[in-house]
Amino acid sequence: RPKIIAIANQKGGVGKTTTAINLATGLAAESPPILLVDLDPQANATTGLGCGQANPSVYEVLLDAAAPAEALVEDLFAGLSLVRAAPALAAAEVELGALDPETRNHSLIRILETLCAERTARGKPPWHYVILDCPPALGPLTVAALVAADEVLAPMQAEFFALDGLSRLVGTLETVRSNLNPRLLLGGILLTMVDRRNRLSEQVAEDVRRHFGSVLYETAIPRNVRLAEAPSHGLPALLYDLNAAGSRAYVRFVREFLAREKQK
Amino acid sequence: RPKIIAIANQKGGVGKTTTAINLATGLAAESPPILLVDLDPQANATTGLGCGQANPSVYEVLLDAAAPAEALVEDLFAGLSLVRAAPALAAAEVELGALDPETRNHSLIRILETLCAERTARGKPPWHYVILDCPPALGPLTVAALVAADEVLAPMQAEFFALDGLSRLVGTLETVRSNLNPRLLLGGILLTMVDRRNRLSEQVAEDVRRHFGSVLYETAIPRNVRLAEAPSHGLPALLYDLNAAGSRAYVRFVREFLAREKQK
Ligand SMILES: Nc1ncnc2c1ncn2[C@@H]1O[C@H](COP(=O)(O)OP(=O)(O)OP(=O)(O)O)[C@@H](O)[C@H]1O
Ligand SMILES: Nc1ncnc2c1ncn2[C@@H]1O[C@H](COP(=O)(O)OP(=O)(O)OP(=O)(O)O)[C@@H](O)[C@H]1O
Ligand SMILES: [Mg+2]
Ligand SMILES: [Mg+2]
Repeated sequence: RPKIIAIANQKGGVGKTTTAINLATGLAAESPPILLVDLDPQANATTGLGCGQANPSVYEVLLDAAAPAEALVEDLFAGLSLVRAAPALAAAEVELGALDPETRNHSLIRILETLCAERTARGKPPWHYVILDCPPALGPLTVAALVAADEVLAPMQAEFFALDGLSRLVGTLETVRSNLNPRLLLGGILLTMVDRRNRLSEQVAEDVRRHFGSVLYETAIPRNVRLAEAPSHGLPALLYDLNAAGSRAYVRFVREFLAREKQK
Repeated sequence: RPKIIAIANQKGGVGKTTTAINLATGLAAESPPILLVDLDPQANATTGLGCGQANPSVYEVLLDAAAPAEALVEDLFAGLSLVRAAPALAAAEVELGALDPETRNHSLIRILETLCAERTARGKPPWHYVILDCPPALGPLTVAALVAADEVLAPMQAEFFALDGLSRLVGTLETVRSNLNPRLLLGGILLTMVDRRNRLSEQVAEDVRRHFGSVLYETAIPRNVRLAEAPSHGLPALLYDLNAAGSRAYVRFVREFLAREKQK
C-alpha cells in the first residue's frame, strides 16, 4: 500500500502546488514510482506538468461519471503518473456537499484503492507514494484528501496571514483525525518563499519553530524566480533548472523527507 | 446606492485581501464613508484590521441565523466600517450550496440592502463604496459577491499560474453577467507583488496588457515587505507606514481608481 501525503493549507498562494510537483518529481527519482493527484479546480499541477486539461478529470471520477483510469496519465515523466484536474472540479465542492457525509468523505480513498488495484492487476509495481495537491480551502475536496491521507505536509509562507491560518489547519486535522481518519498525522511544515534578508520571515519562522519544534523541516525553500518560471515551460523546476537555488532547496527537502521516513 | 466592488480571483495569495484593505482605507480618506465586507473563511481582512473574530459574523447572517447589523463593526477606522468574517464561514460554501439557487445567489445582496437601509434610517450618510474581499475559489460565496457587485477588481501576481487562471475568472464573470447580474463589469486588473528586476514579471505584464488593454491599471504594486508586516499590527499599510513603497503605490492606485470613476 502506498503512503498517501496531502499537501494542504487553506491559505492561498503558499507554494502547495510547487511543493507537490517538486516533491513528487524528487521522489520519482529517488524512490519511484509515484502518483500525483491534482485536486484543485485551478488544475495548476496538471498545467505545471505540461499536461492539457482534458476530460474526464478527477471531477467526473469523484462524481462516479467516469472510471478512475480515464483521468490517469501514466508515466508523464519517468516514474511519475498524474491524476489530472480540470476547471469543472469547482462544481465538485458544491456537488460533493450534497452527498451523504460517508460517501463524500470516502470518495477519494475509494478512487485511490481502485487505481492501486488496477495497477497491480496490470503487473506494474505499486506506487511508493501518492501526493495529493489540495485547493486553498477546507471544503469537501480537502476533507476527502485528509480522509485518504496518512500524513499532511503543510507548505507555509513565513508571513502573518499564513501563521494566523496554521492553527485553523491544525484544528481541522484534529477534527478529521478524531472523526474520520484516526491515522492522520501532521507530517511536517515546510517554510516557502523565504527571504532571509527580511525580519518578518525570521520572526515568523521563530514562532513556528517554538510552537511546532521538529515538525518544522530544517530545509526552507528560498524565494527564487526559477520556481515561478518552470510551470510556464510545463516542467517541474527539478527538470527545468536543477542548479537553481529553489531546485537545490527542493532536492534537500526531498532528502530530509526520506530521512524522516526511514526513522519512522 | 453605494457602488459595490468585488475583489476576486480564485488564484490564491495574489493580494486580494491586501488590496481590499488598502483600497477601502484609501477610499475612506478620499471619499468616505466606506464599507468593507470580509467573505473569506480565513477572515484575513477582519484580522488584518485588528478586529477580533467575534460571533455573529457574516456566516450567521448569510444563513439567516443573525441580523446583518450584528456582524457590522461601524467606524473601525475613520470613515471605514467592516462586516466581519469568522472561520465558521468555511461551512457556508457547503450550506449555501444546499439552498435553492435563487436564494443562494441573492443572499449577499439582500444583506447589503438591509445594512444600507438601516444606516439611512439611523440618519447616517450612505456608504459611497462597498468593497467585498472574496476567498480564493469560484464557489457559492464568490458567486454571491459577483451577483451583488457592480464591478470586479482582479488583483493578479505577474506569474504563470495567475495568468493561467485569469481566463477562467473572466469566463465566470461572463456567466454571472448573462445569467444573474447584467450590470457586472470587469472594472480592472491590478498587478501586485511586481518585481521589476525579473523577466517573468515583465513578460506576464506584457501579456496582460496585450489581452486586456486599458482594463489593466497603470499603477502596479511592488513587492514590499511593509505590506506583509502591517496586518500583524492590525493596521492597513496606509496607516502602518504611509511612506513605504507599497503604501505609496496603493495611494497612486486609489487615485487612479477614482479618476476612472469620474470618467464613467
Ligand atoms: N519558492 C518560490 N519562489 C518564488 N516563487 C514561487 C516559489 N514557490 C512558488 N512560487 C510561485 O508563487 C506562486 C504561488 O505558488 P503556488 O501556486 O505553488 O501556491 P499554492 O499554494 O499552490 O497556490 P493556491 O493556493 O492558489 O493553490 C506561483 O506563481 C508559483 O510559481
Ligand atoms: N505587494 C506585496 N508585497 C509583499 N507582500 C505582499 C504584497 N501584497 C500582499 N502581500 C503578502 O502576501 C501574502 C498574500 O497576500 P494576500 O493575503 O493579500 O492575498 P490573497 O489573494 O488575499 O490570499 P488568499 O487567496 O489566501 O485570500 C500575505 O502574507 C500578504 O501580507
Ligand atoms: Mg495550488
Ligand atoms: Mg485573502
